[in-house]
Amino acid sequence: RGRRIALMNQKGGVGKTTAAVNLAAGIAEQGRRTLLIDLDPQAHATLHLGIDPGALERSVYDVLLDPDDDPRASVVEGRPFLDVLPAEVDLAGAETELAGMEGAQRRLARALETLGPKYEFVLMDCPPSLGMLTINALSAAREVMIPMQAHFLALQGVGKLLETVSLVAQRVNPVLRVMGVLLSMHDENTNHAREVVADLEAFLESAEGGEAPWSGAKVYRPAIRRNIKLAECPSFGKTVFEYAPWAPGALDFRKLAEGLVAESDAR
Amino acid sequence: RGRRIALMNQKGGVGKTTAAVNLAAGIAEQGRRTLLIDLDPQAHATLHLGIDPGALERSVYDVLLDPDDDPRASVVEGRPFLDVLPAEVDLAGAETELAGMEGAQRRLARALETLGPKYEFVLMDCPPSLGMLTINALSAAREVMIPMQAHFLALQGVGKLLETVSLVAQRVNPVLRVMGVLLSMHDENTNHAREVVADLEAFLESAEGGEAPWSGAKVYRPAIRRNIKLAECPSFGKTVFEYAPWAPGALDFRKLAEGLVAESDAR
Ligand SMILES: Nc1ncnc2c1ncn2[C@@H]1O[C@H](COP(=O)(O)OP(=O)(O)OP(=O)(O)O)[C@@H](O)[C@H]1O
Ligand SMILES: Nc1ncnc2c1ncn2[C@@H]1O[C@H](COP(=O)(O)OP(=O)(O)OP(=O)(O)O)[C@@H](O)[C@H]1O
Ligand SMILES: [Mg+2]
Ligand SMILES: [Mg+2]
Repeated sequence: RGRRIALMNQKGGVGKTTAAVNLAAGIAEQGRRTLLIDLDPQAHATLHLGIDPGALERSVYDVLLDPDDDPRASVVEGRPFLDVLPAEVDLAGAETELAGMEGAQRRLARALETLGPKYEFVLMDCPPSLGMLTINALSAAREVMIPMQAHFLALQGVGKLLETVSLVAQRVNPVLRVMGVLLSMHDENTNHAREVVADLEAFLESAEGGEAPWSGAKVYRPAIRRNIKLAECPSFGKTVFEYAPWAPGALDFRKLAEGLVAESDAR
Repeated sequence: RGRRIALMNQKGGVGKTTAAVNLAAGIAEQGRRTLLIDLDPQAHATLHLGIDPGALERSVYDVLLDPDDDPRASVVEGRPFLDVLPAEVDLAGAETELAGMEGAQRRLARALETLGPKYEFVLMDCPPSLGMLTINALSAAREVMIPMQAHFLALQGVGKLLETVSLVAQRVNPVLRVMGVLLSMHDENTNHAREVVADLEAFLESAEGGEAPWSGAKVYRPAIRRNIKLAECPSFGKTVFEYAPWAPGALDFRKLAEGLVAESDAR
């Protein structure tokens, strides 16, 4: 059964898109069929892969707003083994347009019933909010990965994030689990980062064996180190593996992607 | 006449709060009466200064929702010469509660008629959105400073940001100017940062002498270099000047703050 992973954090600029794109690419490089869904009206994941949102005929917007259409018509080929359900600017309207519509929270889940079976991995890049687009991702996903920086202020938002995951798990999607935290833009040699990670791991450990959807969650390794190559490659429409295959950012994401595939194979 | 500066960028995690707090502190250290207004329901600026949002009797929420109350009752002393109009979690409701209310966009502007005259500088820390709280800041401000990272993806949001400033300037606040961009978390030794800054400066230069509210805007120097001390000090409720007065982050913010005061004195 395929894995469906929402990369989610309502805080902005924490590395969701960078992780969604490079993890999806890293998994596809191992020959595993992957679908990357861009749920952000900013369309950064779409841009990152060199796809022009303005030139698209169809996008994830159509999938969400026209549930009777075939969602496969909106999918484009991104890379070998990597398909993309792209975003474009109309998606900004979706938050309001979906409100009050029939089955609004489960539009993406419904589309994945048709789309999903073809892929071993489905990764969803969420916008920095807890609105209808993120709720659609959480209702369609089986797992949640939380990209975040190991900074004090970053810890402040985690409670609200987990509360939202809980609500969706209780009301809409009982299989939803938080698989863990992805440390992004990591300054590994600082005490501050170490202390924040220790705080996180202590919190997750205290949830083990309990009822919460994050019991069993862990801090994923390796952390993704800060590496300018990761900030440069989107401007060329390239993944880090294409742009700088031996840079620390590429090494970290390749290792993480291999870990995710190995995790799947072990199940 | 006092300066009223909105630190604004709808993108998250770009250094708005870090700049608002440390610039306000740097200006206050020069003996200039400063008011820092926290407009973010996350209350990060409030926390950053060691003020407990949960223990507050009154906050900026009351100023916005009860326009007939005296706004001075909600101000607390933060540091010598630095007063704070703090945020707390109820502010999350303000976006919705204000919608449709009488004079909703100008609640903060109206409060500053009473509050403002006492201060030489008023700095407003905006949330990462273009909603009612940010609109209140833009309607009350005279100048806009845009903290951002010199990254390709960061450039993508600037157009929308300037469009919003334009709309507020045309409809609500004709004196509003964009004074410039504050480069935050700056990796000064990378080509990528240099190229993005060159792009920004070229864009701003092309607007010079024109009609837009950002004609005359510049890229402020110095850039604020990436410095872990800036991420650490909020966890102690301290400004960078209190926590690590000789760190690069402190040096950069002190220089910037001195530049802002000199700019004022020259007017
Ligand atoms: N490890 C890293 N090293 C250096 N730069 C990075 C790294 N990860 C991300 N970046 C850069 O930091 C910025 C923010 O990252 P990204 O866009 O992935 O975050 P996000 O959480 O998706 O943001 P948003 O909330 O706006 O969707 C981007 O300019 C990106 O290129
Ligand atoms: N120059 C810097 N060097 C290192 N860390 C920094 C720097 N500036 C900010 N940070 C850290 O980066 C994170 C984001 O910064 P900050 O909270 O100031 O951004 P913001 O734009 O106010 O975010 P939000 O949109 O959530 O309000 C924080 O953890 C902060 O401590
Ligand atoms: Mg993103
Ligand atoms: Mg902030």
